[in-house]
Parts: sequence; C-alpha cells; structure tokens
Amino acid sequence: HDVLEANEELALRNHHLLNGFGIIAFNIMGAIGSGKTTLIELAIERLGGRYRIGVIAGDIVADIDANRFKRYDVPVIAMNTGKECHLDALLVKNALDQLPLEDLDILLIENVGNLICPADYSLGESKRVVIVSVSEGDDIVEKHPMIFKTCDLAIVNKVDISDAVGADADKMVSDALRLNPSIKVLKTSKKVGESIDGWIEFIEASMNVCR
Amino acid sequence: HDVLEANEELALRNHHLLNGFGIIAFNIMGAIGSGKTTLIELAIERLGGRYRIGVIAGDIVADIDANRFKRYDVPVIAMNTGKECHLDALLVKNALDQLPLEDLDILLIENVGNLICPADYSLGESKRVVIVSVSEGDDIVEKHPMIFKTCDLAIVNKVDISDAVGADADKMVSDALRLNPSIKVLKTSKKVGESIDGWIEFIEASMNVCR
Ligand SMILES: Nc1nc2c(ncn2[C@@H]2O[C@H](COP(=O)(O)OP(=O)(O)OP(=O)(O)O)[C@@H](O)[C@H]2O)c(=O)[nH]1
Ligand SMILES: Nc1nc2c(ncn2[C@@H]2O[C@H](COP(=O)(O)OP(=O)(O)OP(=O)(O)O)[C@@H](O)[C@H]2O)c(=O)[nH]1
Ligand SMILES: [Mg+2]
Ligand SMILES: [Mg+2]
Ligand SMILES: [Zn+2]
Ligand SMILES: [Zn+2]
Repeated sequence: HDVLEANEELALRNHHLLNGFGIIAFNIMGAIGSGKTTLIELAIERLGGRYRIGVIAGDIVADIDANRFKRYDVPVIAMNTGKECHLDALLVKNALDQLPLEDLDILLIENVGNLICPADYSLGESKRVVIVSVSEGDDIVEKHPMIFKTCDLAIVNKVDISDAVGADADKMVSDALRLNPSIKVLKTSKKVGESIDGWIEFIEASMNVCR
Repeated sequence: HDVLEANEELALRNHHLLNGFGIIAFNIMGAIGSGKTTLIELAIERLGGRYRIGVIAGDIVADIDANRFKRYDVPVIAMNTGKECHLDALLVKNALDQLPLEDLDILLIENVGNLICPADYSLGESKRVVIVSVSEGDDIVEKHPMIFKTCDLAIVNKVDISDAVGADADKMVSDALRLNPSIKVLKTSKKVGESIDGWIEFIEASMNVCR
C-alpha cells in the first residue's frame, strides 16, 4: 500500500513534467498480444507527419517491440521491467530522462501485457487506454472489471476474427460500458482502415482538450 | 524473496499432501484467453470416464470459468485471487482443504492468465503446463523465456487461425525448444480432434510415471 502511494506521488510528478513540456501521454495497456504494438504503429503512421511522437516500450524483453517502433522516425526508449508485470512511475521517469521532451507533442507508452496490475499503477499519463482482442474470448471484459473502470478508452481489436474464435464483439463493448458508463469504446481491425479512424480521432481530441 | 521462499515451502507441503493421496496435479498456466479452460474441458471430456478429476479455477473473477467446469460431473473449487496476478501455494492449500482428495486421481489447476509471475510460484504440482495461442503473435514465446524454462509442456493453441493473424506456429514451437530443450511442445486446435490426442496422452503418461 505504501508502494502504491509512493507510485502515485511519482506519477503526479511525471504528469507535471509532461504538462510543462506540453506533451500528452497515453498509457496503453491490454492483454498479451491483443494488438498494443500494432495500434501504436498505426498511430505513428497516421499522425507522425503532423505531430512529434515519442514511444516508451515496456516489457520483460522490451527490445522486441522497441525494434518495431524504431523502424519509424521517432524516439523510442525500451524499458525492461525485469520480473515486474507492470510499468510503474519510476521506470517511466527513467525513460522520460532519456527522451527529447522539448521536441515531443505525443508520448505513447506501451505497458506490459496484463489486465490486472496496471490498473493500480499510474505512470503520469493524461489518458488511459486498454486493448483487448476478440481472441481472448468475449468474457474477457467482465473478467477484469478494475482495469476497465480506470480507463478513458477501451479498444476491442481483431474483430475480423470474431467468427473464427466464436466471440461476440458487441458483448465486449456493452460489458465495458456497463462497468464504466463514461468509457469510450471502439471496435477495430488492422485489416479495416476505417476502423482505425476512431483511434486516431481519440488521440487528436485528447490533444485539443489537454493543451 | 522471503515471499518466494515461504511459497516454495508451502508448495512442497502441498506436493506431499497430493502424493499421499496418489493425486497427479497439473499447474495449467498461459496467456489471457489462450485456451486454458477449453483444454481443461477437453481433458475432462476425454478422461473423466476413466479417472476421477478435480479442478481448481484461479482468477480475479474465478466463478466464470468455475461455472464452465461445473457443467461436468467433477468437483470444482473457484479461487478468487483478488489483486494477485498469479495463484500461490497458500490459495491452492485452501482449495485442497475443500476438495474430496480421497476420491481424486487427477487435479487440474487453471492459473491466472499471465506469462510472467506464475513462473516464480510453485503450487505443489507434479507437472507444469504453459498455453499460448497463435493470436498473441508468434513472438510471444521469445518474449517470455522464464515461464517456458520452468515448464514440462508447452501448448501452441488455436493453430486454425494462424493465417488470419499472420503467425508462424512452427516458430513458436522452435522458440520453446530453444529456450528449454527438454520441454514437450504440442500444436493444438479445439476444432481438430486429433490435435488434442497429444494433450490427453501427456496427462495419461504423467499418471503412469508419477504413480
Ligand atoms: N487478424 C488480426 N490480427 C491482428 C490484429 N491486430 C494485431 N493482430 C496480430 O496479433 C498479433 C499480436 O499483435 P501485437 O501488436 O504484437 O500485440 P501486442 O499487444 O503488442 O503484444 P505484446 O506486446 O506481446 O503483448 C500479431 O500477430 C498481429 O499481426 C487485427 O486487427 N486482426
Ligand atoms: N479458433 C479457435 N478458438 C479457440 C481455440 N481454443 C479456444 N478458443 C477460443 O478462445 C477463447 C478463449 O478460450 P478460453 O478457453 O476461455 O481461454 P482461457 O485461457 O481459459 O481464458 P482466461 O481464463 O480468460 O484467461 C474462446 O472464445 C474460445 O472459444 C482454438 O483452438 N481455436
Ligand atoms: Mg507489443
Ligand atoms: Mg479460463
Ligand atoms: Zn502483477
Ligand atoms: Zn504479477
């Protein structure tokens, strides 16, 4: 409990640091393999021309996703989380110290694949996003209430394979809204370009509100 | 570190308790939604006539999977893990105290969906199984070395949707063997009955060796 309190204090300081530089940070959480990296890549592709984007990749072997992001012309920090199953504010502070903050507008933080512990750890973000995919089963939202209660946006990804796994994407959407009536929910597929529009609009709308 | 040592001591006592009753216990770990419950259901369907099977369902909302198992004529204990992202030996001891141990041959334990922390927590099992699915991406094995190093069997599930998600199941198999040359690896799909034979044979072979 002291751990959580200490983390909240550090997170608040990160938040002030980011605000000072006018950077909007997104804590992108989700199940293992749900599509976090894919959706961050799509955001960089669609917004990287207009906004200066930085990325923090957090995982036990962070280099694998970090190397995907490095193919784009953006600053990337890989943060190895060791045996921790979630990023925390201290690790994010270490990453912020290595980023060119004066040259960034958007910070995309890929958290460790986990629907439990990241719910309790703020990082200093402006917006919290949780990504699940239909392949995890359509009971995945109701099985993890806390994380949906703490997020601003939920993405139900890989809707193109709903039938193949026997999952009802609309049940997942309504489960999220029942848990958190103020959460925004999107259904996406990397194979359907228009389905990504809502994700891009969410990022841009966050820029306009928060700056 | 003391936490881990204390857990190991409890796990050893669970192991002796189970051995005393001649019960073979399987710690079934894996990513969120990888197919743990599905593969346990298939084991109950195929072996429940010949062996007396008990199940422990561990999760933050354990009743959801526990209710799936209760449709079969087997003893089921739902273990809510609270904010913990892994089962531990103490929770399993609580479950063992509620099971009719004198009437069981096989104990199937569904762990919390997580490829990180369960690697460090023994429960008292005879065999450790990790289940991943192609939908998590074919880099999921190399991203989580510790859990594969500690397991007896790795299952690469949902191979029927490999093309739909652009994943190479054989890469996942060879990654597991590279990390742990003595691990057994199976490729499965719930849609292909024969692919489940290897999983059933693994359970039965474990019975013959351990008893
Ligand atoms: N069919 C389909 N596959 C997808 C979609 N989005 C991602 N994938 C696939 O899902 C797998 C995992 O995608 P990633 O973006 O690496 O997921 P992640 O959440 O970053 O994974 P981790 O960081 O390892 O937890 C990859 O094989 C992707 O190609 C989608 O919309 N449809
Ligand atoms: N296409 C396909 N879908 C599968 C397969 N196995 C399981 N599924 C689907 O994958 C989803 C998750 O399956 P579960 O068995 O609930 O997975 P789990 O690992 O127990 O999930 P959690 O306990 O929530 O972590 C369900 O929608 C299943 O129908 C498979 O071999 N192929
Ligand atoms: Mg990723
Ligand atoms: Mg399950
Ligand atoms: Zn955790
Ligand atoms: Zn953990």
